[in-house]
Formats: sequence, C-alpha cells, structure tokens
Amino acid sequence: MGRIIAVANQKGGVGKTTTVVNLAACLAELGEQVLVVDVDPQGNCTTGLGVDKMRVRRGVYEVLLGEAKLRDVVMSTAWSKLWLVPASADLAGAEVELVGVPDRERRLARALESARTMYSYTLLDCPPSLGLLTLNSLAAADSVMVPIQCEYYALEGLGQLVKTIKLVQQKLNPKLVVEGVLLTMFDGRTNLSIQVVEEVKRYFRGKVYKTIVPRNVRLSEAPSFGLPVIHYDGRSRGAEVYRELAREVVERGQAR
Amino acid sequence: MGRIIAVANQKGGVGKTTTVVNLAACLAELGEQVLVVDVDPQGNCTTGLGVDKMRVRRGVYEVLLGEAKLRDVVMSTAWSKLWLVPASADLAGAEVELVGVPDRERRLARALESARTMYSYTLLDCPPSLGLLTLNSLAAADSVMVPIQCEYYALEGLGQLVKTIKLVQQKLNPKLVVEGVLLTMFDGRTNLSIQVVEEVKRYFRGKVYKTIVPRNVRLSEAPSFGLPVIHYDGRSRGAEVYRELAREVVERGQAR
Ligand SMILES: Nc1ncnc2c1ncn2[C@@H]1O[C@H](COP(=O)(O)OP(=O)(O)OP(=O)(O)O)[C@@H](O)[C@H]1O
Ligand SMILES: Nc1ncnc2c1ncn2[C@@H]1O[C@H](COP(=O)(O)OP(=O)(O)OP(=O)(O)O)[C@@H](O)[C@H]1O
Ligand SMILES: [Mg+2]
Ligand SMILES: [Mg+2]
Repeated sequence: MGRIIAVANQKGGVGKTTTVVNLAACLAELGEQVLVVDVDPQGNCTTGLGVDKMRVRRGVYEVLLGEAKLRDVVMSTAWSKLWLVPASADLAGAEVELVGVPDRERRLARALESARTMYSYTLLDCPPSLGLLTLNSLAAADSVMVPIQCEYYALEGLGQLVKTIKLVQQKLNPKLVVEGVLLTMFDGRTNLSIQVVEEVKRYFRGKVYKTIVPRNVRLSEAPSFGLPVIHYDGRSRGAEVYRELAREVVERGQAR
Repeated sequence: MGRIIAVANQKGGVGKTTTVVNLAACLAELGEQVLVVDVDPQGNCTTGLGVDKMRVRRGVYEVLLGEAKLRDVVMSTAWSKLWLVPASADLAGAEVELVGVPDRERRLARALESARTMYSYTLLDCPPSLGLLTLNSLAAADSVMVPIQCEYYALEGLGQLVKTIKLVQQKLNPKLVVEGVLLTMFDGRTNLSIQVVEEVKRYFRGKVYKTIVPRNVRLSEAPSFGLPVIHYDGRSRGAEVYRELAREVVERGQAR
C-alpha cells in the first residue's frame, strides 16, 4: 500500500515546496510511482515541476469542493513516474467557501483514498499556515514531514505545530505519525545554524533525518527552469542531498 | 497625523518580520514614536523585540475580539520610543472565531484609530497568507510595504497579492496605496538575484525602494538575542541598510 506524507510547517520559507518537488523527483528516479498534491494556493509546486499554471483547469480546489474526482485532475509531468494534482486559481478561496460544510477537514482524505493503490508515495505540499488546507493534508496523511530552516525564528513555531499535530491525531486522524524532521538551509559557517541543529535534535529526539540540506544556490535556481534539481544540475550538492533523503525515507518506511 | 503601514506578502520567509522589527527600531532612533503590531500568530515580532511571550497576557487577539482597547495592550520595549502590541497565544484561533461576526475585516482598523494621534508610525507585521488577519491589516493601513525575496518562487505570488490589494481598495479601504516594494536577501553573486531585481522593477515601476537589503548573517542572528540589528551590531551592513530604508520611508512620506 502506498504512503501519504504531508510536508508541513506554518513558518514561511523553510523549504516545504523545495522538499516536496525534489524528494518526489528522487523517489521517481528510484522507480517509485509518485503523486505530488499542491495544496498551497501559491502553486509553487506546480511551477517547480514545470507545469504552466495557465494550462491548469482543475485541481485541488475542485477535489475539495467535490466537483471532481482525483483521477479527473491528475496531470502528467515531464517525468514518467511523477504525477501532479495542481493548485488551481480558486484554491485561495477554498477555506472561506468550506466554512459550515460538514466534514470539511476530511474532504482531501476521502479524495485520496484511491491514491494509495495507484502510487507508492503521495506527497502533500502545505501552505505556511495551520488553517483548513493544512488540516485537510494532516487528516489525509499517514505521516508528516517537518522541514525546519536553520534559523532562530524557525524554532519559535514548533510548539504550535506539535500542538496542532496532536489535535489532528485526537480529532481527525489517529494514525498520523511524525515521519521525520528535516533540517534545511544549513550554513556550516554560522554558529546560528549549528545551535539550531542541536536545539532541534534535543526537541525531536530520534525523529531528525540524518540528511541535512545545506544552503545550495542550485536549489533556488532550478525552479526558474521548472526542473527538480536532479534534472537541472544532477551533480550539485542539492541533488546529492535530496537523493540521500529519498533513500532514507524509503528505508524508514520499510523499517516500520 | 501618524501613518499606518502594513508589511505584507503571502509568500513565506521573505523578510516581513525582519523588516518590521528593524525599520521600527531605525525610525525610533530617528526620534519618531513607533508602534509595532504583531498580527502574525507565530509572534516572531514579539520575540524579535525582546519581549518574552510568557509575559504576554493580552494582545492583538483581544483587540480583534473587542475584549480590550488598544491602550490596554500596548507594551513598552527596551527602547523608549518603540512600543509593541504583541501576538497573544489565542491569535491563531481568531480567523475561525470571527467567522460570521459583522464587520470582521475592519475590527483592527477601528481599534487603531487612536494610534494615529499617539504614534508617528504604526507598523503591522502580517502572517504569510491572505486570510482575515492580513485583510484586517490592509483595511487598517494607509499604505502597504511589500518585501520581496530575490528568489524565483517569490515572483509567483505577486499577481495574487496585487489582486488582493485592489479588492481591499474597492471594498474595505479606498485610501490604501502601495507604500513601496522592498527587495530583500539580495545576493549579488547569483544571476538569479539580479534577474529577480530587474523583473520586480519592471512589474512595480517606480514603487521599488532604492534601498535593497542584502543577505547578511547579522540580521538572522539578532533575533536570537531579542535585539533589532542596530542594537545587536550597529556597524553591520544589515544595520546600515535598514537605517537607509528608514530615511527613505520618512522622505517618501513627506513628499506625499
Ligand atoms: N537548501 C536550499 N538552499 C538554497 N535555497 C533554498 C533551499 N531550500 C529552499 N531554497 C529557496 O528558498 C526559498 C524558500 O523555499 P520554499 O519556497 O521551498 O519554502 P516553503 O516553505 O515552501 O515556502 P512557503 O512557506 O512560502 O510555502 C525558495 O526561493 C527556494 O528556492
Ligand atoms: N537580509 C537578510 N539576510 C539574512 N537573513 C535574513 C534576512 N532577512 C531575513 N532573514 C532571515 O530569514 C528568515 C525569514 O525572514 P522573516 O522571518 O523575517 O520572514 P517573514 O516574511 O516574516 O516570514 P513568515 O512568512 O514566516 O512570517 C528569518 O530567519 C530571518 O532571520
Ligand atoms: Mg511552499
Ligand atoms: Mg514573519
């Protein structure tokens, strides 16, 4: 059975989209069938995978509102084992439109039921908030991966995030576990980065991936070409690290 | 009369909080009375100004729900002309709690009426979304400052942001203008940064500040000491640049 992993953190700019796009591409390179679901109204994942947003007719919004089934909105990408449910333009309005709708937090979970049999990995890219779109993703997921930037402000929101995950486990999705914590934008030249790494390892004892993503300019350049980093510059440090992460994610899954 | 400036961009991690904390400190250094309002449930501004969140009893949440007046929640900071309305813990729940409440987008605007006579500058730090908290800030503000990171993904959301500002001008706050666009985390060594600067200057013709904030490690270290950068390392490039920005903001205001 396929695994559904939500990539979430309400702190902005910590590398959620970069992780979903690049981890997905590396898992597909390992031969896995992978589905990416862009639950962020900004639609960065959609662009990062080279899909022109002007071509997108239907996506996550239509699935949440029950106007389309999953198979109606899945798009192919330039890579054979990598598929995408894009963020369509209306997604920004979904939170308000779903107010008062019964079972509004579990609409994505129901729609993704069929994904488990078709894809070995489904990755959900969340917006930088703990609102309805992120709740839908946490309710739909088997596990949540938390990217944390090696910066001071990034430590602040961890308490709120952990509280939200516990609430989701109690009320919406008892089987949700923390898949792992991924340290991103590490810069070994600064004491700050080293302090944050130590602090996060203490806070999330045993859950932190061995793979640490360094700051690497190739990772920030690749999206402007609509390419995951392994297809933009396969020999870069950014490409190596996300391949390492993909292997670690596969191994952790088998161990469970 | 005092000016109210919202600092907003739904893209995460672009330097909204860093700009509010440091611009506020530099305006106070120029002798202005400055109020910072932390409208982001993460509460990074509160911490960045050295205020212990455990000490915070009431803040923006209580003002929005009408449980407290502005003068009841303003806190002093370590700097005499710099004041703060902190983000209290309950702020994360405000968006849901205000659903169905009449005039819910203009509650901050009404509460800040009195701020104009007491402070020459009121800066509003927004969360990374276009939800109710950001709408309240745009409805309350005279102008909006948009920090834009010199990265590819940061360009994507500009259309949605401009659309939201136009909607607010039509429905909530006709006098709202774009104060200016601030380019942040510029790294002159990468082509990407240079391309983004050119693109933004084309898109926001005439609205882009001359001051461009470079990537500077002092800016990311200062928050861990609860200090604005001018009080952490006054001779750093980060301190120089935000002093430059403060002078530019004051001059633009006089010109209007
Ligand atoms: N390891 C890295 N090295 C260099 N740049 C990076 C790295 N990871 C991400 N970036 C860049 O940093 C910016 C923020 O990353 P990204 O957009 O993936 O974060 P996010 O958490 O998805 O943001 P948001 O909260 O807005 O959704 C992007 O411009 C991205 O290209
Ligand atoms: N010019 C800069 N140079 C280096 N680091 C910076 C700079 N500006 C901001 N930072 C750091 O980058 C991170 C993101 O900045 P900040 O938190 O101010 O952005 P934000 O837009 O407020 O984020 P959010 O969307 O989560 O509210 C922070 O850790 C901050 O310390
Ligand atoms: Mg993202
Ligand atoms: Mg912020």
